[in-house]
Amino acid sequence: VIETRDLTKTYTMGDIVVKALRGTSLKIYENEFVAIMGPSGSGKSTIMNILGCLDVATSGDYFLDGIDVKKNTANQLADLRNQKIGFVFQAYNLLPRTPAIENVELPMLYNPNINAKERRERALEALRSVGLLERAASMPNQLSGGQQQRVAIARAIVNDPVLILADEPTGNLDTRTSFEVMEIFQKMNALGKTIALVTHEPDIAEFTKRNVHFRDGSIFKDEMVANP
Amino acid sequence: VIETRDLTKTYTMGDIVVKALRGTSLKIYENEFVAIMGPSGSGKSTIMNILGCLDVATSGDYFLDGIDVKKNTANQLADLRNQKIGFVFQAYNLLPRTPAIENVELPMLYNPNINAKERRERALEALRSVGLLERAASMPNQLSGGQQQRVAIARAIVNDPVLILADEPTGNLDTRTSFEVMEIFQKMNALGKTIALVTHEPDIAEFTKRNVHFRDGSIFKDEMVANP
Ligand SMILES: Nc1ncnc2c1ncn2[C@@H]1O[C@H](COP(=O)(O)OP(=O)(O)OP(=O)(O)O)[C@@H](O)[C@H]1O
Ligand SMILES: Nc1ncnc2c1ncn2[C@@H]1O[C@H](COP(=O)(O)OP(=O)(O)OP(=O)(O)O)[C@@H](O)[C@H]1O
Ligand SMILES: [Mg+2]
Ligand SMILES: [Mg+2]
Repeated sequence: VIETRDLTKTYTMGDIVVKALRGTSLKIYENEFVAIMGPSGSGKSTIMNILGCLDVATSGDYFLDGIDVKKNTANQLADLRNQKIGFVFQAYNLLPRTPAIENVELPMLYNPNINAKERRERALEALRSVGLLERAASMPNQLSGGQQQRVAIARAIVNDPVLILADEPTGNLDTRTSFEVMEIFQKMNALGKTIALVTHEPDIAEFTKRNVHFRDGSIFKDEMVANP
Repeated sequence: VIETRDLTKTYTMGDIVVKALRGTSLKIYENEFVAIMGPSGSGKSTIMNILGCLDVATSGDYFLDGIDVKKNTANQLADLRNQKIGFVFQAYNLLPRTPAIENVELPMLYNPNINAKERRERALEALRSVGLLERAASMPNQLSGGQQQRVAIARAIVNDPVLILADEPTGNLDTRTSFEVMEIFQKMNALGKTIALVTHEPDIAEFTKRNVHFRDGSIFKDEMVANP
């Protein structure tokens, strides 16, 4: 479902050059459940943004379901993203002046097959699954850090996407809430979804089936999990 | 150094009432090293913001070094904060259009005893201690999540405050970088500083000397750490 070949991403700021990705070749097959790990600054968010069609590589190829992503227009990529991908951002990126329920409904606005009533029902169900049904009317700045993170998770799953990309989805959650979120992801994986999530916590990586370790812009270890 | 009596914090949004704190009495003595833990939404950031004089309680008392905080004007509280407290925010709150080095220098601008040259040296040293010296000129949006978090940590320690309040300072850091940050806090505690930090990770709480557990707006357990 995901195939990258020699992806590089380089940032140049004056005379500082940062090689965020140094030639990353990664294959993720349908229905896999992958944890992406590695030190701070090792390229995890960078590759997630490229996989989610939110950013473009400096060089190399990215094929999503066989489609060569760089051959697509910005509009085609936006459609691809909306139809196929649910994304949880490391900084959540909720719309600040919009209540939780509307933030969660957002991905469904592009879907001509869902009417307003069903949109509302699905958004409420997604909020219920992350334990925030009673806060549906709250603004992001009225929610705790972990509550905002859970709204972002609800938003990523509500459109029933085939691919979920989650960047540190439990970074601000206590152990029990993290485990509840990982159970949601495990259920979705059992239903056939492909999931790649970034985590720096080995306990969370244990819930997945494969761990890919980054170091300084490259993949240095790629191993199956013994007992997910 | 910190004494709260029956602090409450209540938010009312239409007909939803959220009791973020339900009568919290907490004492933190000089040179203590406390971890504040608890589920998402249990009141940890709320009490940290009140302790940091960034927010006021709905009722109850807060004495900082014997000073009754609610008897102070906003300006007096701002001075108190700048002189005594270093604060790491859960969402970092860096100035977006300001390079890392200037973000770190910010708390020292209020200090008449430090000139521009010393300010720059201390900011560079703080960035070096969190492994980000070479990124001093970068803007926050050019830094990874964990790098932004480390800039926020550097900013909190640079003014050599007597009290450090850190809200999830390792939430976006890998294990090794988290341990480096906890070693910085341990060194500062050994030099006499008082430190209270929020964490949801038991491994991180192990570095401290006392764990205070919140649940639903109240302290439900308060225990010393066996072997910090
Ligand atoms: N400005 C606000 N308006 C309304 N409710 C608020 C506001 N700020 C916080 N709350 C609510 O108060 C409760 C406690 O919030 P707080 O941020 O202290 O939790 P927390 O323990 O830090 O959680 P987390 O671990 O998720 O960061 C939550 O239910 C939250 O939604
Ligand atoms: N817009 C940008 N401009 C310049 N450098 C950038 C930019 N975005 C990312 N970088 C740099 O690229 C490198 C990789 O960043 P990335 O965000 O992928 O790291 P990460 O593995 O997600 O880290 P973390 O665990 O801290 O979130 C870092 O050194 C970062 O500073
Ligand atoms: Mg990242
Ligand atoms: Mg919080």
